[in-house]
Amino acid sequence: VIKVRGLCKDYVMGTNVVHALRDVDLEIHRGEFVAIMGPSGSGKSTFMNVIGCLDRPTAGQYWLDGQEVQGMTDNQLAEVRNRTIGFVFQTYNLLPRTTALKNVELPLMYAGVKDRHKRAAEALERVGLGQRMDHKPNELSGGQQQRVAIARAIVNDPVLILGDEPTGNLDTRTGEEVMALFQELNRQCKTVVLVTHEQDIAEHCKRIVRFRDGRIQSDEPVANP
Amino acid sequence: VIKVRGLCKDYVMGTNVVHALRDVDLEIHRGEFVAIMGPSGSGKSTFMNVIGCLDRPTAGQYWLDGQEVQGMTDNQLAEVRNRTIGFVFQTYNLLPRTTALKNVELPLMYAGVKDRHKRAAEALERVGLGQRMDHKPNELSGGQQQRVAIARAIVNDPVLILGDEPTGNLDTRTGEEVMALFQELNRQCKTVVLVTHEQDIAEHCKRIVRFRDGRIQSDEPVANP
Ligand SMILES: Nc1ncnc2c1ncn2[C@@H]1O[C@H](COP(=O)(O)OP(=O)(O)OP(=O)(O)O)[C@@H](O)[C@H]1O
Ligand SMILES: Nc1ncnc2c1ncn2[C@@H]1O[C@H](COP(=O)(O)OP(=O)(O)OP(=O)(O)O)[C@@H](O)[C@H]1O
Ligand SMILES: [Mg+2]
Ligand SMILES: [Mg+2]
Repeated sequence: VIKVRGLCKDYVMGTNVVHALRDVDLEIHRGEFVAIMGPSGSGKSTFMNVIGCLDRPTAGQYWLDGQEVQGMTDNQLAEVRNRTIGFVFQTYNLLPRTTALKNVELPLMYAGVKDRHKRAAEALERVGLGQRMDHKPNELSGGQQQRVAIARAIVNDPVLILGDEPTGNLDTRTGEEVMALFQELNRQCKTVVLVTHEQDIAEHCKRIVRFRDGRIQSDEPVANP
Repeated sequence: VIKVRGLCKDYVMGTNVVHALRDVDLEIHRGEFVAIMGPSGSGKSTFMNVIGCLDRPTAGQYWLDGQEVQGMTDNQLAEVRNRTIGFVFQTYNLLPRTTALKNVELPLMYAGVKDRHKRAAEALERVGLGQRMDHKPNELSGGQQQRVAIARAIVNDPVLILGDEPTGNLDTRTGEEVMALFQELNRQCKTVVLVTHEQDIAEHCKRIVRFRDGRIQSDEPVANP
């Protein structure tokens, strides 16, 4: 469902160029459960933003579900993204003056789905926030905000779920509950790709891809997920 | 240096009250190195905001360095805070349209320190960001933003360092480097209090205080930090 060839991403800042991604080749098939690891600044979020159709590469090719993404207009990209991808941002990106429930309803509004309220409430229940639906982000703890972002990413039942450090602010037990949720979605044949820096979180996945300085350093199956 | 008795913090939302802290008693002596752990939503950040003089409790007493905080005006509180405390926020709280260097200089401007530029550059070098000083937060990775927040917290050489999940977005090796920095500061007799959800990060500290539902559930020394 994801195929990239020769992917490059440069950030040009004045006379300085940061090569965030250098010639990345990767294939992820439908139903896989992949962890992306690597040092801080190695290009993980940049890679997730490209495969999540939130940013365009400087060079290289990307096929999402067999369709080449380069040729799409921004509107087509947004439409594909809303329909097929659920994205959990490293910094949550919740609307600050909006309740948790309304934040989770947002993807359903774009998709024109009818029973938004009920489906958003169910998604929040699934991440353990049934008691916090009417809180705004600044009335929630860091880990609770993170879980609202996860609920928003799964509410539209996307075929591809991308999570950038989705357990970064969760204690071990809540992190386990969230990983159980991702494992359940993967059993339903959703493709799940998570960035994490925690080895025991990565070992809930089936494959670990390690980045270093903008390149893929290794790509190994997990022995016993 | 930190003493709290009967500390309570309630959030009132319409007809609903969230008891974020319930009757917390705790003492932390100068030069201690304490980890605060506990489930998501258990009151860790609320506690850190109170002892960091960023928020006032609903009830109870707090002595910072022997001085009772209740009696202080907002201005006195801000002055004590800028002079004695370095705070690493769970969500970094960097100024978005300002470079990393200028963000780190900020506490030095409040304190009226002269050679701000040099000291801010040194603090950024210490967290491994010497090459990223002129990047703005949106031009930095999640873990790099987190490290700018750490540099800003230590640049004014505070006697008390409070970090709320300071390694939440850092890979293992960068996380180790940051913990080595905190251990070094603690060897220089700074008091360090860190919230973390990672057991191996907590074991770099000398004492683990666990929160649950707004109360302290346990308070144990670490066997071999
Ligand atoms: N401004 C607020 N208004 C209402 N409720 C709040 C507010 N801030 C926090 N809370 C609630 O108080 C409780 C404690 O929050 P706190 O941020 O201290 O938790 P935490 O232990 O830091 O959690 P995490 O590990 O997820 O960061 C949470 O249940 C949260 O929903
Ligand atoms: N908008 C930008 N402008 C300039 N440089 C950027 C920008 N965004 C990212 N970078 C740089 O590109 C590199 C890769 O960033 P990226 O966010 O992908 O790293 P990461 O692996 O997600 O790191 P972390 O684990 O810390 O989140 C970093 O060195 C960063 O400084
Ligand atoms: Mg990142
Ligand atoms: Mg918190």
